[in-house]
Amino acid sequence: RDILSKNDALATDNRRFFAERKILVLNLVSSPGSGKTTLLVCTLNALKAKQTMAVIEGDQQTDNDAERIRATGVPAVQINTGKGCHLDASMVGHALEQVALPQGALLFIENVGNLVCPAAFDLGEAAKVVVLSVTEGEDKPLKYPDMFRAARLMLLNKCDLLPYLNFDVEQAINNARRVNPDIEIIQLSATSGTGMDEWLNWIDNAEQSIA
Amino acid sequence: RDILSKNDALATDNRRFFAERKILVLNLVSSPGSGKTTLLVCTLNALKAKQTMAVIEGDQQTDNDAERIRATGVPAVQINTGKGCHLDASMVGHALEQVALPQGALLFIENVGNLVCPAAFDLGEAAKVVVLSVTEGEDKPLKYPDMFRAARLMLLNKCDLLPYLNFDVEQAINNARRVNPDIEIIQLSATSGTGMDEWLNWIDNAEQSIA
Ligand SMILES: Nc1nc2c(ncn2[C@@H]2O[C@H](COP(=O)(O)OP(=O)(O)OP(=O)(O)O)[C@@H](O)[C@H]2O)c(=O)[nH]1
Ligand SMILES: Nc1nc2c(ncn2[C@@H]2O[C@H](COP(=O)(O)OP(=O)(O)OP(=O)(O)O)[C@@H](O)[C@H]2O)c(=O)[nH]1
Ligand SMILES: [Mg+2]
Ligand SMILES: [Mg+2]
Ligand SMILES: [Zn+2]
Ligand SMILES: [Zn+2]
Repeated sequence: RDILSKNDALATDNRRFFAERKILVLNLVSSPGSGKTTLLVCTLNALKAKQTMAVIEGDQQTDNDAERIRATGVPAVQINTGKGCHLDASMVGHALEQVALPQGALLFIENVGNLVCPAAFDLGEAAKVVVLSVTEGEDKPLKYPDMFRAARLMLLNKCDLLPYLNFDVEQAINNARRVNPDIEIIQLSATSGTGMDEWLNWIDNAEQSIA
Repeated sequence: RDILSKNDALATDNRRFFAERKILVLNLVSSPGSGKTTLLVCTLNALKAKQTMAVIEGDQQTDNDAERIRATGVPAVQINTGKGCHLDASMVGHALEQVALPQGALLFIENVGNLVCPAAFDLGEAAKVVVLSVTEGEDKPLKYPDMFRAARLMLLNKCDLLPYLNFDVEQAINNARRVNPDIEIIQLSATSGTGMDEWLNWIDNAEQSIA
């Protein structure tokens, strides 16, 4: 498809821009409401004393998520996609003009809540991080395989709710490994803080690998 | 866009097919994991003694949801969309060839889990029913407004989890009404059964209106 090859060319430009400046870029993807923004706010508050960061937000409408990010003191650019259901490399390229990213910064991109189309659009990121909420069911990796195959890391979020759910963590992990044997998995809760250390450690390792 | 006008023409054909046979068709839409299939299974079990029904299932991959439907004894046709993120009128038209729908039957279409693109594709249904899970946050109607504007009814699902969440029901309802002042709203739980009577009653009224 012509759209994807055009997008890939722009993603390559973005990736070169990031590599020259040793900027780690993570593309957060999930269903709507899995907890991407809640997790980002928690992550930014934990890292902001020692790391320069910025966030690019993608949503059909509203500035809500960017406002939540800005409340932490970290700059955020909001992209509204209108009828569009995913961010693409061109949108991200334009957003880069609106944010100062010094050498060695950390950039998070929160994609539109959608487990389908964002899997196909490279933005120039180092890795896709898929957030799966335990409230969504164990079968999502099997039913939406492209996204779990495209992700390097799966964050199993909202684990604080496990006592109230009929959710089989092992089965969800097995399903993710079935579609992507290499996927890394961290269980956490963006509200209770469980597993946040492991996630922050993973980010740190990812930063070391591009330093 | 050419795609949508072609789709609308086929949707009109589907709608004529349904109207001639007085078949009520409901198109269930939501984020992945909001509880569409769980709700459908519960609904089919409640109605199957007195109503002829069928289900058309839409998913990127797997036959999982159709199998869950078939376990109730109600026939289901599974459409796998591959890279596609929504059902369209052509897919539904072909699926109709695989299912016997007598006069006065009730047909549910469970769309692909996605709050964006399915809003734009008319399948020939009488109404879109959007399922919003209380685990997804109150802001979804504002952030994904096209879907809530396109829906006649919003089912606020998983209300059994409210005691464990920080979810403001009034705010979610206000947000839905802000983007669609005419939307009807039913609070329910597909697992505990709360609100199911109201939902079954709503279906009954919808059937009467086309009888
Ligand atoms: N119990 C619990 N709730 C959570 C957790 N993380 C997020 N939430 C709640 O889940 C809802 C959605 O969270 P968001 O952070 O807005 O989700 P999102 O993925 O950014 O949503 P979109 O940007 O619309 O796709 C909110 O009500 C949050 O309070 C968690 O770890 N545990
Ligand atoms: N607590 C609670 N859990 C529910 C309820 N309805 C569904 N679930 C759970 O939510 C998860 C997803 O349910 P599904 O019915 O598969 O959701 P779906 O909308 O059909 O998912 P997709 O077809 O993949 O989009 C499962 O773990 C269900 O058990 C409910 O009312 N309350
Ligand atoms: Mg968000
Ligand atoms: Mg389902
Ligand atoms: Zn899409
Ligand atoms: Zn789409």
